Amino acid sequence: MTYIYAIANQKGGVGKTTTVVNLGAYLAAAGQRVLIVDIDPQANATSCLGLVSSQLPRSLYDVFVGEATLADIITLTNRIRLDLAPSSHALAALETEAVEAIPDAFRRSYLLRDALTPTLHRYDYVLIDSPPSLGLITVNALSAATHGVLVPVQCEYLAMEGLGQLLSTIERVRQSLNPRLYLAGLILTMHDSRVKLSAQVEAEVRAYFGDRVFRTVIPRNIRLSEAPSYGEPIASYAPNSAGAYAYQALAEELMARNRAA
Amino acid sequence: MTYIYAIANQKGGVGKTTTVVNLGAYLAAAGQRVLIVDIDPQANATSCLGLVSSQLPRSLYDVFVGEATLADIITLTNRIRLDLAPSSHALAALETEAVEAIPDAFRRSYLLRDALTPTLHRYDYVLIDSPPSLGLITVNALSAATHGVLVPVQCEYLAMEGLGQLLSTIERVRQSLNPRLYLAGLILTMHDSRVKLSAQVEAEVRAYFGDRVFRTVIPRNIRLSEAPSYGEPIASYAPNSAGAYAYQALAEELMARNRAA
Ligand SMILES: Nc1ncnc2c1ncn2[C@@H]1O[C@H](COP(=O)(O)OP(=O)(O)OP(=O)(O)O)[C@@H](O)[C@H]1O
Ligand SMILES: Nc1ncnc2c1ncn2[C@@H]1O[C@H](COP(=O)(O)OP(=O)(O)OP(=O)(O)O)[C@@H](O)[C@H]1O
Ligand SMILES: [Mg+2]
Ligand SMILES: [Mg+2]
Repeated sequence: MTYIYAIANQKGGVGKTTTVVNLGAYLAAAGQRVLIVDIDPQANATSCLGLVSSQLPRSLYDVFVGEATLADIITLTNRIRLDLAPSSHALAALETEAVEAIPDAFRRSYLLRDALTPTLHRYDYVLIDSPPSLGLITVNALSAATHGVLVPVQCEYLAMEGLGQLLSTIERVRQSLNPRLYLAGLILTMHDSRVKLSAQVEAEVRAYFGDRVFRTVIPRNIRLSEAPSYGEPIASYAPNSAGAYAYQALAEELMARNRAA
Repeated sequence: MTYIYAIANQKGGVGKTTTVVNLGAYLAAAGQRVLIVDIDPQANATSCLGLVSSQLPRSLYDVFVGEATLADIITLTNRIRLDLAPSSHALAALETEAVEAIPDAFRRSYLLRDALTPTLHRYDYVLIDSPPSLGLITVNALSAATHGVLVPVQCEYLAMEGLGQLLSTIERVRQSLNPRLYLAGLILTMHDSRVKLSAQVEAEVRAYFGDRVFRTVIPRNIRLSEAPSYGEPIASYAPNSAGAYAYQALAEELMARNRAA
């Protein structure tokens, strides 16, 4: 069984990339075979794993325009069982190019799902990092997810506001493109125990979403924002930090949920 | 003379909305007539100013589809000389709808510029808050700017990475849509003096961009993230906070630059 998750939230800077890279690294450390799919044109997940997107010969863009298969572009990272399908800045043009090149709205929404299918047998988990928007690229991520959407929610007021819009997009994609799509879980991020606002946001999100909110809360931890500049996940850069323990616990919690299901 | 600035950066969560709302409030407090234009479908600038986008009768979406003028939708805020052109979630569909409805790529890039022209005489400053992407909506913001782009740069590693992509988009828009477009300035945000990474990012950005970086640095300050939940800019919510002093100094610095020009 391969678990494919989309990690999405149109609010910017809430910890989508940080969650994909670090949750992925701890799932791999626990013995799972993991593929990280970076479909954000910023290519942040690619650089967080030590690769420079502009120096890679091919990326997901080439797969979407039919000039490569996913297997062609998959790159090894410096962690065992953790592979990457890299992004590139060229993906930014996909939105406009695809609307003109592929008139059928369904086909252009399934580009990622169709690309993933032949390689699924090689992986236990696929984590898709999406950009901060609800356009065609994120719709592709939502259409490809077999086990739902993981939503990082920053413990800030503005990050809560956008959840309604995200839920209605998930519902729209569930009805038209992916009947299996559901909200697999919310992950509270950048929680600062010294700050009242963090506790308020946590209380409100748990009150509204109940046990769809992971018990594990990711604290604000400077090591998490330093790690990308070394091109390593927190599991290698600072394995004894609060940020590392939190993402390790999150990986355990996700695997336990899936064993119980 | 009306100064129209686009506040843009495709990296999410770097302080675009916080800068538009608070810089705008201090420009208004200093006697300038200010219009905030919220073209982000998240409508965060709208809610930071105490308005609920879903309860407003019309928004920029109606202006772009030709069912209202900008003057019809401009809303007063609870601060004198600070008006708002509100956003709505409907704007999220503009990207796909406009490509199908307006085949001419130039016309659909000038929707905002053309909407602004009749009302410019009423304002000294227009600040445009854009979404975290480089698609049609942000291109509209860049095409409408008469005095350039203000780029908030969060003092984090990943936020620096995206600057190259932003600069090439600015150049592309300058050549094809808006010959006046240039990088008016970079604003360092969420600077934390206790954290080495902040000082490193500041040093690198100043070394690369020189005096295009504002001297004023916006510190990480919890009052700035609390203010949106009260629907007020920091100038009303916590006028004696470090965040308030910084945005006041930024407004002074921008006005001084414009007087000297
Ligand atoms: N728990 C944390 N503690 C401290 N810093 C964090 C934490 N999580 C993420 N960061 C930092 O905050 C910034 C935003 O995180 P990240 O880039 O992962 O968010 P994102 O949602 O992927 O952003 P975008 O919307 O641009 O894709 C980054 O600089 C990252 O290093
Ligand atoms: N200097 C600061 N100190 C502390 N918190 C801040 C500061 N500036 C912004 N914030 C908070 O950080 C979060 C991101 O800021 P903001 O929403 O303004 O960024 P943005 O670039 O507009 O995001 P998006 O890419 O989603 O549009 C918000 O919750 C905001 O309240
Ligand atoms: Mg990201
Ligand atoms: Mg914003």
